[in-house]
This record gives sequence, C-alpha cells and structure tokens, in this order.
Amino acid sequence: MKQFAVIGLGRFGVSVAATLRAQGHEVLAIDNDEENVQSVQTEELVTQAICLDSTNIHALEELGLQGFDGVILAIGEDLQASILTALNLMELGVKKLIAKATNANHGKILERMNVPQVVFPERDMGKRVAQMMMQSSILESFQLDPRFSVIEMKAPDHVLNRTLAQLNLRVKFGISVVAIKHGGTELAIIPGPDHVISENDLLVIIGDNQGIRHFLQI
Amino acid sequence: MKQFAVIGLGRFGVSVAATLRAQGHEVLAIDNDEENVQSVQTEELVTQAICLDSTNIHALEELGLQGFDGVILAIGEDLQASILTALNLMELGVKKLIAKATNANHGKILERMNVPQVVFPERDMGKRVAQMMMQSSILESFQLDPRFSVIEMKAPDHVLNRTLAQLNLRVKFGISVVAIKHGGTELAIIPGPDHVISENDLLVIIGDNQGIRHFLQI
Ligand SMILES: Nc1ncnc2c1ncn2[C@@H]1O[C@H](COP(=O)(O)OP(=O)(O)OP(=O)(O)O)[C@@H](O)[C@H]1O
Ligand SMILES: Nc1ncnc2c1ncn2[C@@H]1O[C@H](COP(=O)(O)OP(=O)(O)OP(=O)(O)O)[C@@H](O)[C@H]1O
Repeated sequence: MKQFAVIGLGRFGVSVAATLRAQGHEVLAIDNDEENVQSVQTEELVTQAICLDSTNIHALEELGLQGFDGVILAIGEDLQASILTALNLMELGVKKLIAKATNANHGKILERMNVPQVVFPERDMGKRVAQMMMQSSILESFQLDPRFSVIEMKAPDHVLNRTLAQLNLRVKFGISVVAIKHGGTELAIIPGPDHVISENDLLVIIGDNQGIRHFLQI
Repeated sequence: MKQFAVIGLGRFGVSVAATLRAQGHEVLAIDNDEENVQSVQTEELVTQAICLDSTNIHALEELGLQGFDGVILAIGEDLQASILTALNLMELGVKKLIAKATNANHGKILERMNVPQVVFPERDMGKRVAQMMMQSSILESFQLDPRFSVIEMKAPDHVLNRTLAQLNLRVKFGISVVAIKHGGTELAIIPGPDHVISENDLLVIIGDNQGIRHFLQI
C-alpha cells in the first residue's frame, strides 16, 4: 500500500485519485476550491482531502509530500498555478512526479524545469478518438513506436473460419495476432497456427501501421 | 480521404480535429464561441470552421452532416448543450457518432439515447496516469478486458541476459512477451525462445493483471 497526493481536483485529477484509492492506496487530495475538496470527501474517493493553495510552499511543506510515493499535479487551466506548484514540488524533492500539461507550451515549460513525467490527457485522448473515428473497426489502439501499433479490432469478414496458418498474416500484411477474444470472455494469448477465427472474435494485433491499414482496407 | 465534423473546440475537440486533419481528412470545426473558431482557423488546424449553436437544429441542418463520414461531439462542461446536440445529431441521422461524456451520469444519458459510442477522456486518462504512478516501471498499458492487459515496460533486472526459453515467463507468471524494443528502434515481434533480453530493452507483455503485478514485484 502506497501513499500518493493529487493536486488539482478537476475531472482528470479526481479520476487519478479515485483509481489509486480503488487499488487500495492512500490518497491525499488537494485543491484550493472548497467545493471540490468537499465533493471528494463526501464521495469518499480519497483518504484525506485538504483545501489549500499549492502555489504557497509553506502550505505544502507541512504535508510531508517528499515522504509520499508520488505526487500527481493535475492543474490544467491556470498555467501560472501549475508552473508555481511544479516549482514547489521540485524544490521539496518529491520522489515521483507526474504533471498534466494542457498544451505544447505548457508541456515544454514543465519539461525544461525537469519535471520527470509530463502527460497531455486531452491531446492523447483526442488522438485516440480520432483513430477510433478513422478506422471504424478499431476498438482500441496504442502506438508502440512511430511505426508499430497494438490494436484491438473486430475480426474482418475476410479472415473468418480459417486458421491462422492458412491466413499467413505475417507474410501477407506484416502483422501478428497476439490474442483473440472469443465470445466476450475467453482470451487466447499468442494463439497457435491451428486456431480458427470465428465471427465476432476480437483480434489483438501487432504490426506496422502500413500493414495494419492494408489489413483493414481489404 | 474522408470528411468529419467536430462540435466543441475545447482541448479534446481540437486534438481530435487536428489529428484527423493531419491524416489528410477534411475537418469541419464547429463551436459557438467565436474566439475558439478563430483560433483553429488561424492555426489552420481544420479545413473549415463555423461559429454556430449546435443545439439549434436549423443551424445544423444546413451543414449536410448526414453526408459526412462521422461527427465527434466534444462538448463537455455544458451538459444541456451536449445532450441537445446529441439529440439533433441522432435526428439528422449522422453515419457515425462519437460523443464525449464528462462523468458517469452524462455518459448514461447519452447511452440511453443510443448514441453509438460514448468516450470518457478525462476518466480514461486518469486511470492510465494512475497506472503509470502505481507501477513505475510501466510506460504504457491498456486493458484488453477486465482480467488481461497489454503493458510496455523496461526490462526488470531479474530477466536480463537470459533467453525467453530460460525465463519461462508463461509458466512462472502467466505472461507472454509479444514484442521487444531494443536500442530504441529495433522491434522484435513475437520473439522466439532463444531471444535474449538486454538491459534497457522495452518489453511489451500480455498477461493477466495478477501475473503482471507479480512479475513487477520481483
Ligand atoms: N493554486 C492552486 N492550488 C490548488 N488547487 C488549484 C490551484 N489552482 C487551480 N487549482 C485547482 O486545480 C483543479 C484543476 O484545474 P482545472 O480546472 O484547470 O482542470 P482542467 O485540467 O481544466 O480540467 P479537467 O481535469 O476537468 O479536464 C481545479 O479544481 C482548481 O480548483
Ligand atoms: N451549444 C453549443 N454549440 C456549439 N459549441 C458549444 C456549445 N456549447 C458549448 N460549446 C463549445 O464546446 C466546447 C468544449 O466544451 P468544454 O469547454 O466543455 O470542453 P471541456 O470538455 O470542458 O474541455 P476540454 O476539451 O478542454 O477538456 C467549448 O469550446 C464551447 O464553446
């Protein structure tokens, strides 16, 4: 069981806090808006919630954050508050810090301050939803590197009722089926060459982006 | 080349629009705030940008959205505007609709209206960042289903300089290495039993959540 702090109780911050809490960790939630503090307290989403201004280092010092396993800085809109809070957390020397940035410049400033991990929630989700929109058969995807992705998709018609050996996808498209979800619950991981693909199976595929696109377009 | 519309130019909506445009598609951006419309126009992030109130069906009708390949509804804060716009889009009969919801109730309302795909950007990113925080070695993860995940992580010390056959991870932890990134650029997909794991390799692993946690804790 670890101890984390989340600063900034917008929707993203609250979701981080709730997920950490649901996994059994201690979560200290911080916001300077009393209503936000009250609502996480009422919903029992966190272990403890405090109303304070995180740009004020004296207020933060009392919390012993450097003893926590990590801090998530989830202030978005107010650039100045985010930067000043990041400065405070770096000066306190917290063990692990992930900070949200709302745009490229915000991210560059945090990175130049050597904030160890900067995330771009809206930008990343925007990219993922655009992917869902462009490739209607893709349910989920993540970029392994600029050329390769892992995607989850409904088995297309042209592969149904045939074995993986017959389909020879690695040779034809440069893609590999790493898992097949059958009937919603069964998951075959690294299925063998005799595995037959059935209608409505979900395929988890790794491949280069071009090969995946090609496979989708047939 | 397809044609999409994005309604609501918050950070998420703008990211969806920009990603679609970067892939070469036509993007019509819609917002009732003139400043937001101006800024996507100035930055040339979209093909066309229009200032109108999407809760007004007459304004929407003129756009021929039912002929578009899809529409993304990205209004978050204003629940009423999101619901009314969703109603309009369903009545116009757009081909593909993905709508953003900001919380569980917002999502339930859209789902009950039979909006085909509802996404929760802040909630989902909150979960992913919580994962990054809890498992410091995990770089990226996605949930295949409630029990299985695909994760990308730095090779832990206890597996270095040994072959996959020697490590026997499937038997010991119930996990499979589906790809190994070496030196930042080389990617071995479904590596063979003689593949040796080197320091700084990134492993892409599929396994059940318990097995992954166990593997990480050694
Ligand atoms: N100086 C500060 N000290 C503590 N909390 C702050 C400070 N400044 C802003 N906050 C809080 O940060 C929280 C999150 O900020 P914001 O509303 O910008 O989030 P967001 O990133 O726009 O939204 P979301 O997370 O909902 O996408 C707000 O609840 C706000 O009260
Ligand atoms: N009736 C409407 N017609 C058109 N656009 C609207 C309407 N109501 C709200 N919008 C626009 O929707 C956009 C996105 O809404 P909002 O600010 O709620 O996004 P968000 O989800 O909170 O933020 P983000 O996407 O930045 O995380 C705003 O730019 C707003 O002007």
